[in-house]
Amino acid sequence: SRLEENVKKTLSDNHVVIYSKTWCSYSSEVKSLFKKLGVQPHVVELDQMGPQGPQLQKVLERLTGQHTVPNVFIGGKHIGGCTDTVKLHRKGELESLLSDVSDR
Amino acid sequence: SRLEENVKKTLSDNHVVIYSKTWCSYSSEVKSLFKKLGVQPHVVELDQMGPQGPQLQKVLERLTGQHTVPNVFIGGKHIGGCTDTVKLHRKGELESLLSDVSDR
Ligand SMILES: N[C@@H](CCC(=O)N[C@@H](CS)C(=O)NCC(=O)O)C(=O)O
Ligand SMILES: N[C@@H](CCC(=O)N[C@@H](CS)C(=O)NCC(=O)O)C(=O)O
Ligand code: FES
Repeated sequence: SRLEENVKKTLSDNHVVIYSKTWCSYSSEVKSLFKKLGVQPHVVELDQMGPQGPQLQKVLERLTGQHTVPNVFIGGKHIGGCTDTVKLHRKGELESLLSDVSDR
Repeated sequence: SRLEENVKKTLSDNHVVIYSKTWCSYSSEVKSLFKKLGVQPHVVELDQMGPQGPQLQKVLERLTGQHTVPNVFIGGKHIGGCTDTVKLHRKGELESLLSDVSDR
């Protein structure tokens, strides 16, 4: 589908992608974690896209098995949600994943 | 207003009240914290009340200054949101507040 192609293009064009909702504290947590690490993630706010939002959320579920937000990708690879991302950070693995995909 | 009277009655009838949303992880965190402490909170899921949900959220904002969920009350007293409640718990103050209002 065209929406699925959109997602794949977004994931290949951007090192860090976060599918988020503006009102969601878990989404905010993950966005500020990346900022703290000096990374500028590409954020897609699903609640600000009208009817496309829920459709996108469905596409993401098809692609990743995850229907919740935040939905985090690094270098096109599905990382998970807020808890998963924070866990990786505590293990020190997040920063290595980030250095793998960018030139920093 | 009648909705405001409803809230006041709910707060006086129940030791612990949580205004919540079913999809919200911060709300889930606070609900399970109380369960872990052996407390059965009175939970009001604002997203399951049709148009009354947003109206209730407005009443709560008038009463507490807080427009977000979760919105937590102990013994009728406004505690705050998830972060505030977790903070109180870490300081050991949550359990004393709880023992003040109940017979446990
Ligand atoms: N453990 C997951 C929880 C994800 C979750 O439950 N997200 C909620 C919002 S906090 C959600 O997507 N609810 C359904 C929705 O908003 O469509 C994480 O850390 O990201
Ligand atoms: N620091 C606050 C954050 C509260 C917050 O931002 N809540 C979000 C959901 S996680 C909210 O109410 N957003 C607006 C809404 O859902 O109406 C807390 O710990 O409770
Ligand atoms: S909506 Fe509350 S934490 Fe996501």
